[in-house]
Amino acid sequence: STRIIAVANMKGGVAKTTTSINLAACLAEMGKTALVVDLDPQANATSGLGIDPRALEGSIYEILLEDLSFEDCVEGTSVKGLFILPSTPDLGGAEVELATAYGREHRLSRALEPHIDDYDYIFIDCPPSLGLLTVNALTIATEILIPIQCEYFALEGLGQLLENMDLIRQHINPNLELGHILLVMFNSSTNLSKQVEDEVREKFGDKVCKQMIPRSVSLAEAPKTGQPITKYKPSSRGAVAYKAAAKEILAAELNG
Amino acid sequence: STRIIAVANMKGGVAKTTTSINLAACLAEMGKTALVVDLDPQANATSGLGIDPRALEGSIYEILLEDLSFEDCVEGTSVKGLFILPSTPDLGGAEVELATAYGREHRLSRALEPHIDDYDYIFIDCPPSLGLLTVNALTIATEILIPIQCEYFALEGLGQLLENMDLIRQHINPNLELGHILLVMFNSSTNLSKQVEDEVREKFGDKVCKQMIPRSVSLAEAPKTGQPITKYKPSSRGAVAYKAAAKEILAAELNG
Ligand SMILES: Nc1ncnc2c1ncn2[C@@H]1O[C@H](COP(=O)(O)OP(=O)(O)OP(=O)(O)O)[C@@H](O)[C@H]1O
Ligand SMILES: Nc1ncnc2c1ncn2[C@@H]1O[C@H](COP(=O)(O)OP(=O)(O)OP(=O)(O)O)[C@@H](O)[C@H]1O
Ligand SMILES: [Mg+2]
Ligand SMILES: [Mg+2]
Repeated sequence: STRIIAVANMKGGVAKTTTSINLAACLAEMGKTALVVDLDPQANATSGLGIDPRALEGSIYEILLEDLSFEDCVEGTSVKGLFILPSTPDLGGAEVELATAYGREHRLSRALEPHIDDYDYIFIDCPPSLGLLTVNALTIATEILIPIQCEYFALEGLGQLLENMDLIRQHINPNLELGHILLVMFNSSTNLSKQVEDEVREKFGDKVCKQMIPRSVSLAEAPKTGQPITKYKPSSRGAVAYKAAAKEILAAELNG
Repeated sequence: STRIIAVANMKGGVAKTTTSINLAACLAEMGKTALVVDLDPQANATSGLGIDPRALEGSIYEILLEDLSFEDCVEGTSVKGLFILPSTPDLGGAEVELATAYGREHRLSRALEPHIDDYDYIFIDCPPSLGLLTVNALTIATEILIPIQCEYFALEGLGQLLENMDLIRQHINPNLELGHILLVMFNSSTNLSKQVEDEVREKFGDKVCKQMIPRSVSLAEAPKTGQPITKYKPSSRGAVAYKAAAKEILAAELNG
């Protein structure tokens, strides 16, 4: 059955978008059908996959707040088998608008529900907060993937995210599990990265992907071309690392 | 009179906290009295200045939502002349709680107003969103400082931030100005950094600080010690760069 993976961490700039785009692209290249849901008003996943957020007729904003249909919004990308539900800056108003709307936590799940079986993997790229947009993602997700940057502030907000996850599991979505933790922007020449790695592996054990994502300029360059790293520089360290991480995620499914 | 600088950018991980801590510390070392207001539930500015958010009796959360007084919360730091109004994870609930509260945009300004004259500079470290916490900061700020990371996604959310700034100026705070734009995490060995620099200087001219902040590991290490870079490694590239940027900000005042 479809795996719905919320890529979430309230810490900003920890490669939530980079991870959503590139894991989804790797799985599509392995023959899976994958969807990226861009749930961030910055619309970085949208532009990172080559779509201009300002040129869109309909986006996730209209789906959540104006009942526009899924079919009218979903778009293809430059990768076969990879699709995106794009975002626009309008989504910026959604946190406050959702605060007093009926069924506010279930808006995304109601819109996605009828289409879930069309995809093997759905990645939801969350904004850097634990507000109602992220709650909508955790309401429909089967698992959460947490990218952790190998730097000091990385562990600060983690406790809150795990607490919120438990609350969602208790009150809204009993199926939600902690899937993987992915260590990103690992810089092998500094002690800092090694210290964070040791601390995270000690605390979370097997939940942490064996594969880490190195800090690498080609990963920061790829979004400018509107392509995932597997198309922009398929043999770069970033592409090789995301492919190995995607295989780990795929394998986790087979073991059940 | 006191300069109240909101350090804001909805893009995550662009050194809002690192800039708030280190500019405030540099100005304190030049003999000014400075306050950092931590308006982020992650409480990175709080821990980055050596205070344990979990050990606090009162924080910015109680000030905004429970009318606790400023004096009961403000704390000193390891730097003479530098103070902090700390945050805790409780602030995570504030966005939703504020949505329906009376005077929701003015809660921070009402709490700070009586104490503004005690400081030469007040830096407000904003969370990575344009929600009610950032609106509270822009309601009392005299100017906004926007850190821009020298990477592709950096320019995506900027338009929205400037639009929101205009709206706040029209409806709530006519004194709010765009102060400085600070280019951060500049990596001189990549084309990407140079391209973003050229684009930002072309678009914003003199608003962009001449001084850029280089990507440097000691800036990422400093928060672990609870000290600003000027105390952790005073002669590092990061410390030298923040000192030069602080001088530019100071000079802007003298010219009026
Ligand atoms: N492994 C990497 N090496 C180098 N740069 C990277 C890497 N991963 C991501 N980046 C760059 O770091 C920046 C932050 O990444 P990204 O935007 O994916 O993070 P995010 O968590 O989605 O941010 P936000 O919190 O704003 O949504 C981007 O400019 C991105 O291109
Ligand atoms: N010039 C620099 N060189 C190297 N690392 C840096 C630099 N500036 C900041 N960092 C590191 O980059 C990460 C992001 O910086 P910081 O937390 O200050 O950003 P932020 O914008 O406050 O993030 P958030 O959006 O989560 O509030 C931190 O781990 C910080 O230590
Ligand atoms: Mg993102
Ligand atoms: Mg911060």
